[in-house]
This record gives sequence, C-alpha cells and structure tokens, in this order.
Amino acid sequence: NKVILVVGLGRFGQALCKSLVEQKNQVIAIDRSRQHVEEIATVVDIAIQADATDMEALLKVGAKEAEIAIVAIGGNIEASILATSILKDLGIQNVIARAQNAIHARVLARIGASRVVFPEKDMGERLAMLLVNPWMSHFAQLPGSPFHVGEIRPLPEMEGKTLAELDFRTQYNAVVLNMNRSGERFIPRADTVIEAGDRILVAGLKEDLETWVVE
Amino acid sequence: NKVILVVGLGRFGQALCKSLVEQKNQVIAIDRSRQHVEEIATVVDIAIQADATDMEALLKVGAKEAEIAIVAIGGNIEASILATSILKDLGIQNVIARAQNAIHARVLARIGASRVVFPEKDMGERLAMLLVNPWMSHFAQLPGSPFHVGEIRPLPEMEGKTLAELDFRTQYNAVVLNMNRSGERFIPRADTVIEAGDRILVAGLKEDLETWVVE
Ligand SMILES: Nc1ncnc2c1ncn2[C@@H]1O[C@H](COP(=O)(O)OP(=O)(O)OP(=O)(O)O)[C@@H](O)[C@H]1O
Ligand SMILES: Nc1ncnc2c1ncn2[C@@H]1O[C@H](COP(=O)(O)OP(=O)(O)OP(=O)(O)O)[C@@H](O)[C@H]1O
Repeated sequence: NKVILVVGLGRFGQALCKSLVEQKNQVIAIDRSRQHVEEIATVVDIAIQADATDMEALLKVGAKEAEIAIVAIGGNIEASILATSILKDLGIQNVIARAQNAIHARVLARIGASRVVFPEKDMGERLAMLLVNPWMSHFAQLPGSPFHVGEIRPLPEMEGKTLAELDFRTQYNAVVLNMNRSGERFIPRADTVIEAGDRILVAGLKEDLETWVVE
Repeated sequence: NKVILVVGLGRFGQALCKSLVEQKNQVIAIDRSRQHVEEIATVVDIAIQADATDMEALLKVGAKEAEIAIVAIGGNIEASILATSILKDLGIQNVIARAQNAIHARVLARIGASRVVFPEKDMGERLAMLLVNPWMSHFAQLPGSPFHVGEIRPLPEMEGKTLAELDFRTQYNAVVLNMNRSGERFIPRADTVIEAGDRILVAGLKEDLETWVVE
C-alpha cells in the first residue's frame, strides 16, 4: 500500500524488501551489485542495478515516487551519507538510514534521516539480554515501562481455586490478561476456576515474574 | 556471573560484549583483527587476537572455561563453521552461532550450535513491521499470542468516568493493566476515575488497538 525505496541489498536490505512485499507494499530495490539485484529481483516490484550516489540513476528508477526510503548500505559510510542526502534532495519525506557507529549516525541525522538504525548493534544487545535472562524469550517487555508480559503455567497451589479466592493480583503481583484452556483463549472472570494445564497470560514486574518462571 | 566467550568482534560481536559486561558477566573476546581486539579491550575481561579456527589458540585463552560461546563471525562462513565445531569439541555446552543464510544455518545446527541467529535479517523484518505499523513501535506483541500491549491516552468519552461505568473490557475489547498518572504507576480498581492526562496500559487484539491509536 506504500511505495518504498530500498537502497542496498545486503542481508538487511533483502530481509527488509521481503517483509515489505509481504505487507503488500510496492518496493523499488537498488544496489550497485548485479548479483544482489538478481537475488531479490523475483521478490520486489522493481529491482535495478545502480549506484545510489548517482542522482540521475535514482530519478530514472522513480525514486521521487517513494513515500519512504531506506538506505540499507552497510560498510560504505560515504555512499550511505551521499545517498541519504540525495534522497532528501529528491523530496522523499521519510528517509531511514543504517549507521555503522555513533558519528556516522550523527551525520545521517543532520542531513535529514528521520530515523537511524543499527541492526548489528541492536541484535547484539538483544541476544545478550536473552542469554542472561532465558525466561525473557517467553516474555515481552512493554516499551517504556518496567512491565513484562508472558504466559505461565499455574502453580500447584492455584489449581482448583478461583481468581477471587487466590486474590491473584495481590498475592502474585501480576495481572491476569487472559487464559488459554485447551487451545481456547478467553478472558477469565473472578469466579473462573484455574485448572492444571491452563496457560495464563500475565503482566508484572520483571523481578516478580522471574521467581515464577525459574524452572 | 557467567563466563562467556565471544568470537568475532564486528559490530554485532562488540555490542554483544558490551551488553554482556553490563549484565555482570565475565567476557573473553577473540578476533583475528588487532584493531577489533583493541576496540573492545577496555570493555571486556580478556581480549585476545587469535584465529578462532586454531584450537591451540582457543585452549590458551581459556575457552574451555566458558559456559556459553557465541560465534559472531560474519562474512567468513568457513571460519564460522570451523570455529563452532571446535568450540563444541572443547565441550562448551551452549554454542550460539551467527548465520549468513539458511544453508549456513543448517550446517551450524548440525554441528551442534544450540541456537542460530540472523542479526541483519531479523532487524530487516523488524524495521519493515515498524514502517508498516507505526503504532507498533508503541506496542509490544506478546510472544505466541495475538495480543498486543501498549500505552494509550484516554478517549474524551472516558474522562471523568470510572472503569466500572465504562465497562472497559466489554466496550473497548481491551484489558487495563495499569495506569500512569503524573509519573505514578498504579493498578486501577473498578471505582478509579479516569482523568485527562492519564496514560493507560492496555492489552488487546491488534485490530482493536489499531483503531484506537490511529492519530
Ligand atoms: N553506492 C552504492 N550504491 C548502491 N548500492 C551500494 C552502494 N554501496 C554499497 N552498496 C550496497 O549496499 C549493500 C550493503 O552494503 P555492505 O555489503 O557493505 O554492508 P553489509 O554490512 O555487509 O550488509 P548486510 O549486513 O546487510 O549484509 C551491498 O549489497 C552493496 O552492494
Ligand atoms: N577465523 C577468524 N578468527 C577470528 N575472528 C575472525 C575470523 N574470521 C573473521 N573474524 C572476525 O569476525 C568479525 C566479524 O566478521 P565480518 O567482519 O566478516 O562480518 P560482518 O558481518 O561485517 O560483522 P558485523 O556485521 O558484526 O560488523 C570480524 O571482526 C573478523 O575479523
């Protein structure tokens, strides 16, 4: 539903193209390497071999039509900066660029990138969190809050009791969001009786959930 | 609190080292490039210039002591495979390896990697989701469930009413997890009156939250 330009078809750029196409966007993909262009050609609407630091080439492929452009060039900092600058000059509203380091990011922001991304750095941080807190792969942290949400199995003491009897929120410092019983998901009420085999989706603070999940 | 070996100190490997050290782990970092070793040397406990396909070198730096090893080598598929194999031979329980593509990933799994990661591919997919659903940067999806969780501002019709009066769950198809009022976060009760300026953390299905968040 949007026209999106992806410049740089390495692993990051190609994954971006595939997901954007799956979400029904029109994708124009550009790379100066013929091989990378060919790798993605069957996936996107338009795949062109071109140098993204060449304004003429970008104009020719219809870059001006794009509502969003992502400069997914990796190692080549100069090309990443020049391409970002050209795309802003072409009037593209939303130009997102990939940065290699903090200084590169600063330059990209200054020349008009609306957002700067650090794929390898972000994933390195994410993997570190998963390794240190294996239970976190089951829990999602709510952005901007200390709360985590995830599915738990009932403790033995819970089985056969209602949520009201358990005084769940007070006893466990966790809010019940919904329950999954034999594949059926529903929002339980105060008089719902917990059964072994239930899966309860809860929200709570990390330290409260951690004690629960330690297996 | 754990001894963790990181092989390959590109952007992914270095970010991993920094986060692991922040989480109080002991990190041994290895790369064959002197420059990359020097970049991380002040951060980690031990930083060594060595070829990770050299078992002698790995033994010398105490690789056997590691409970977890991450092979964060990028473009060099052969080195990534050989290093992973050697680390398994050294008896390291949990060896995580980075893959360039599906076939590489298959080989890594076969030779014993307990987990394979695709940093650029994962971030490409994530960025695509954010671009298509800008509201999703405010909402987290609960793993393995269709529910999303995030913070909303009260609709005008909600102000001055209690949660009970609003019959919140039924009217809005969303569960209230907690509220943030002037920086104070608390779990509201049925008789809590909603005020303009409140921030309400809710959970619900994507399609129900979407209509809410469209700005
Ligand atoms: N001036 C340019 N014009 C068009 N494409 C370019 C230009 N410079 C680099 N690229 C392309 O950008 C892509 C990604 O850059 P590069 O391979 O340096 O980074 P990378 O970090 O290895 O990428 P990834 O991690 O996404 O695989 C490459 O396919 C490369 O051909
Ligand atoms: N045999 C090896 N022994 C030790 N280190 C190695 C070996 N082969 C490659 N490396 C290191 O692995 C690191 C990451 O690999 P490379 O630079 O090829 O991938 P990358 O995809 O560009 O990395 P990143 O995206 O994390 O920046 C490099 O610092 C490189 O020196």
